[in-house]
Amino acid sequence: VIRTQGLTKRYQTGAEVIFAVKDLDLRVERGEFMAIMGASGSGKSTLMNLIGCLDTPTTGTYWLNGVETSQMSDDELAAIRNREIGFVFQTYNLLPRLTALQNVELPLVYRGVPARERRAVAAEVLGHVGLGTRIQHRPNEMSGGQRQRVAVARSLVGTPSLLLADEPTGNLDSRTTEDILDLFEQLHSQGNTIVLVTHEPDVARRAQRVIVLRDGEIFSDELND
Amino acid sequence: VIRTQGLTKRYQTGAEVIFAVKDLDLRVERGEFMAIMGASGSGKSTLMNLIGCLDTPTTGTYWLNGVETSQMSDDELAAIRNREIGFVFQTYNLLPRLTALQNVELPLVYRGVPARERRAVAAEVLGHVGLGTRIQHRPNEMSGGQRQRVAVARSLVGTPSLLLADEPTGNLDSRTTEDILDLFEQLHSQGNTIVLVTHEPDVARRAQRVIVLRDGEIFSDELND
Ligand SMILES: Nc1ncnc2c1ncn2[C@@H]1O[C@H](COP(=O)(O)OP(=O)(O)OP(=O)(O)O)[C@@H](O)[C@H]1O
Ligand SMILES: Nc1ncnc2c1ncn2[C@@H]1O[C@H](COP(=O)(O)OP(=O)(O)OP(=O)(O)O)[C@@H](O)[C@H]1O
Ligand SMILES: [Mg+2]
Ligand SMILES: [Mg+2]
Repeated sequence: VIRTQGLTKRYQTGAEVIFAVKDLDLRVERGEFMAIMGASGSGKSTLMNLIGCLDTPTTGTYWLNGVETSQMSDDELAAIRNREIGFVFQTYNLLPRLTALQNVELPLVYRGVPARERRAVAAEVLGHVGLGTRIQHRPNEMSGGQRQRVAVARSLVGTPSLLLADEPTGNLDSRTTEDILDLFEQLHSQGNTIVLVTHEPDVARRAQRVIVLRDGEIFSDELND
Repeated sequence: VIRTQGLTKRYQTGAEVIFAVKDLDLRVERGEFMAIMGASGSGKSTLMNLIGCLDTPTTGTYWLNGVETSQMSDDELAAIRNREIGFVFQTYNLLPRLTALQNVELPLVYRGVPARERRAVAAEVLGHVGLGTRIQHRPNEMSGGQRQRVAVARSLVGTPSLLLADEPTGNLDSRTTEDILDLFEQLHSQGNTIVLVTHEPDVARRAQRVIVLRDGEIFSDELND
């Protein structure tokens, strides 16, 4: 479902050039569960943003579902993001004025799902991440890990065919981490594709395949046993 | 240096009452290195904020350096926070319009340290966290882990006698985690007190003592071997 060739993201700050992603070739098939690891600053979030069409590469080519993304209109890109891709951002990106429920239902608002239905689904998914009793709370009335879980719930509510999760368990205790990974595996068992960034080896072990980035390039690409 | 008795933080949201911290008694002696663990939502950040005088308890008593904090003026509290306590916030709290250097030098600005001196010290500490080449970058030009390290650098720049670090390594790879923990141990070896929240058992193991919170109360309090 994902194919990149020579994918590069370059930043120029004054005289200095930084390659966040550098000439990267990658294929991810439908139904794969892949983890991305690598040192801080090695390019993981940048790659995730490029895969999710939240950013554009400086050079290189990216095909999503066989269509070259640079040929897509803004409306087409927005449609794909809204309908097919679930995101868990490293910084959560929750809207501070909205309750947990309103944050989680947002992807369904964009799809035009009727209010009653979308609120029921959003409440159900919040229950799955252990926040069923907190649906009316705003992010600033929650702990760090609770906010992270709202972000995870929002990524799952539309049952995306591609889930991009950037460090979805960094602020979670091990029990809650297990619960989240069980949800991801459930989504995967339904035939969906999962790409997960993590610093935790135990979390990476749950994936089928692990790539390690270094300085914007793929350093290793191996299957888990 | 820290003593609490019956410390409680209660939130009331509509008809619902949440005890973030509940009737908690705690002593931390000068020169201790203590880790706090516990499930998401168990009260760790709330306790940290209370210890650091960034929040006030609903009920209960807190003595810092033998002085009851409720008897301190705002100026006295601000002076203690600025001069003696280093904070690493779970959400980093970097100022987005300032460069890494300007963020890190901020505690020294508040102390009236002259510009040239404070910039030299800030650059040095950024070097210690592996960001010596990024001092002019703003937070949005950095990865998640790089921002976390700027936050750590800012907490250390004033060589605080009490360091409160709320999940300082959650977004860091293991190598960078080791580097940060080495810095904390160095500060500890100089006689300073460290209180560290973490979800990572390996990180908690580096402390001398580990308390585990559950529903706002201390569930266990043990020394590491
Ligand atoms: N402003 C607030 N209003 C209502 N409830 C709050 C508020 N701040 C925190 N809480 C609640 O208090 C409890 C403790 O929060 P706290 O942030 O201390 O947890 P934590 O142990 O740091 O969790 P995490 O590991 O997820 O960061 C949580 O249930 C949280 O939702
Ligand atoms: N807007 C930007 N301007 C300049 N440099 C940037 C920008 N965004 C990211 N970078 C740099 O690109 C590199 C890769 O960043 P990225 O966020 O992809 O790293 P990461 O692997 O996700 O790291 P972490 O584990 O710390 O989250 C880093 O060196 C980062 O500082
Ligand atoms: Mg990242
Ligand atoms: Mg917390």
